[in-house]
Amino acid sequence: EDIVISGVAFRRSEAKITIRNVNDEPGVAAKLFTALAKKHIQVDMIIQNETLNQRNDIGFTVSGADSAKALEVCEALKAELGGSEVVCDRNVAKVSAVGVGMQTHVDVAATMFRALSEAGVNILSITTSEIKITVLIAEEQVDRAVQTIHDAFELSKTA
Amino acid sequence: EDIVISGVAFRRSEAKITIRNVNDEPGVAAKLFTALAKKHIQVDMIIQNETLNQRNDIGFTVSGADSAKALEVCEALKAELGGSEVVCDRNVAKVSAVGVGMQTHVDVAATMFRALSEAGVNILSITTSEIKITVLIAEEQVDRAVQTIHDAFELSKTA
Ligand SMILES: C[C@@H](O)[C@H](N)C(=O)O
Ligand SMILES: C[C@@H](O)[C@H](N)C(=O)O
Repeated sequence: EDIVISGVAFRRSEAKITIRNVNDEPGVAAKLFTALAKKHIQVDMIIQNETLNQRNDIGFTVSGADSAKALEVCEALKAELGGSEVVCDRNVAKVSAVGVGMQTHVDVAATMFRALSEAGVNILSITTSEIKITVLIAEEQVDRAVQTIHDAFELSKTA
Repeated sequence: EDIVISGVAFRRSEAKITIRNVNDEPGVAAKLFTALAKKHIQVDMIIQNETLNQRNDIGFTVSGADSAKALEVCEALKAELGGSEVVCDRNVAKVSAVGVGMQTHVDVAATMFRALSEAGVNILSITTSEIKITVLIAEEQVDRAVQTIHDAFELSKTA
């Protein structure tokens, strides 16, 4: 199945917030997102990876404008969720390679990650969907990242 | 914007593989996915969350059939990537709430996570896209999870 990358999307100035080492048991994620929803905090990405000793980190991104409110919610809930600390990176950008036929992610991922590496861009977080591979990177590297991914997939220069 | 959940999608028998504590520097993700691509291992989800002391965990899912080959690649690369261990959970299932208007994820997330919690389903991993919220859970809980999410979003019973 040919991979057709149709474009590179990005969003500047997001904030990534992570509560580290929450209890890995039913109800923890529900409590956190119910509290964020009550405060009408618009969450963009939600990321949870791998458990260790029945604990896990839950991360999410919000607009820069919502980051202070979201941090308050997390700090207030930290103890109840068993979390050890709340970390916030206010200067992240989201960059995605978008295409059809992504079922064969692995080639697209390898190409995209190699392009970022050659441009000296460190990948902070990764998520995927059927049509996208999305990375979080430092905001100041977003122009370089978009350009290098464009080049790697030989996308035309038209905006 | 009204949230319209149009359905619940799932995929049984995936395997989740994670390399823990790899060096958090450009090139690491590129090396891993280039090696997986060379062996034609079809990767589904890719998840990386939050760095700690310049190290990070990279996780991904493959079909049950590809898990042994993928594990070999990871074990062979572990030292070069600075990883401390490779973990594999062979009995995971992927469950997604799919809908439009997901820009307001937080309400959908809260509803979905509450439903899973009430059904006693532990969330192993989480990723999102503009139209989906996806969780990994233990394979034996997939029927219960799909049913409880259906009910929570009042989706009709038609299959
Ligand atoms: C960590 C958190 O996701 C937990 N496993 C839950 O189900 O809520
Ligand atoms: C951990 C890994 O993603 C690393 N940050 C990289 O850019 O490759």
